[in-house]
Amino acid sequence: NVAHGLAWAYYVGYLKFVLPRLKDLIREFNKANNDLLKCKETWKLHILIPLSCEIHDDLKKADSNIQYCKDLPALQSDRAGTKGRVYKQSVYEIWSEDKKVNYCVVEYATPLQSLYAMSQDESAAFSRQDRLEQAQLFCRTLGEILERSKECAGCYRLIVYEESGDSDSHFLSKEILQH
Amino acid sequence: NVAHGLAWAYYVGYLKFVLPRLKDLIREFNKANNDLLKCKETWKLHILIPLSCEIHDDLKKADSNIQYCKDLPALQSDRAGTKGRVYKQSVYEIWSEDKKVNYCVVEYATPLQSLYAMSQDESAAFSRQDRLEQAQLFCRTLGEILERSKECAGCYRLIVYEESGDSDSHFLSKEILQH
Ligand SMILES: Nc1nc(=O)c2ncn([C@@H]3O[C@@H]4COP(=O)(O)O[C@H]5[C@@H](O)[C@H](n6cnc7c(N)ncnc76)O[C@@H]5COP(=O)(O)O[C@@H]3[C@@H]4O)c2[nH]1
Repeated sequence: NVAHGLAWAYYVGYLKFVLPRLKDLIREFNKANNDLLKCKETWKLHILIPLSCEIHDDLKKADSNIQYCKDLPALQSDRAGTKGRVYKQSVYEIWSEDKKVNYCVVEYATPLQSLYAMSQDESAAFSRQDRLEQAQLFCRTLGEILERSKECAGCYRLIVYEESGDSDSHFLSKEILQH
Repeated sequence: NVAHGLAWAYYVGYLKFVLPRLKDLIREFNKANNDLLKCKETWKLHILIPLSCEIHDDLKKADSNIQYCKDLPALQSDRAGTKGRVYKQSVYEIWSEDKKVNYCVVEYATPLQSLYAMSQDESAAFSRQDRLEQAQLFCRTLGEILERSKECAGCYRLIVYEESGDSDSHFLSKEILQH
């Protein structure tokens, strides 16, 4: 199953490496940035999982109440022949409806972008129906892997959502703030 | 099928972006590095596909005749919420048995590392037999996707191999030089 493999690859190739180091990266970021990420409850990677697989490369395009702030310090690691492959996460300002700002480390689950691209390419033999089923399987599998992972405990937040037809243009910021 | 999804993710998330830009990166590298990569025939990403899925993060550990030289200039792109995600390839010196040196851009196909990790984790329900079948499927699917891709034509070389039991410690460098 496509999603099964993508969830495992996402864990072994990325989350297993990054999540255990996240709190230290945030600590280092705070020293250089006036303790911007104050609340320790938010010292997590907020992983956006839209079941539609519709991913925006720029979060501001998804919701104007989400604005890029800065990057966390990057991690580098030799990986499969690439010397010092770079892994970094971005910090965003999330504005609430009552004009308060929150900061958090957030990004989309990258494998969903692959599922989307597969459903667009005729040669992948992958329908929109397949894509929805696989997105749900991805979400379930990833959740199970992360729950079993001691080293990643408390370091992530999965934000799973289906966007309604008549989208509220600030749906995503509200969704993130709820979590 | 696990490998089907990994091959597609590898293409849409990486090769489709990097391969069409590779020749320009090499050109830029050559200007700053005395035309180290002279032969235009080698202006390709050499992608190592060991069917055993045994991947070394450091190529020198696979074969002491392969030594890290330098990195190509990095590419950056906003991706799924990560601002300016970094993509870079490494240039290696490959020494032949008669002490001549060649330079090339080479790396392992990272998704094979995910297949390997899955076969090690009991909860992935993925046997060594599955892994071999999926490695072959990965290779076949990736080959078909790349052949159909106009924008990637002439920019890559798949180096597929099965390592023999009594390994020649310079098997890999010879394999790369043959291609
Ligand atoms: N948000 C995010 N930031 C990252 O730095 C990152 N690195 C990996 N991933 C995601 O984890 C999973 C496992 O990664 P792996 O390296 O095995 O496969 C990767 C890898 O084989 C290749 N690839 C992607 N980026 C690079 C890169 N910079 N250098 C070499 N190979 C790369 O293409 C595959 C698909 O990549 P993505 O589709 O971007 O998502 C990956 C994937 O879902 C990331 N996700």
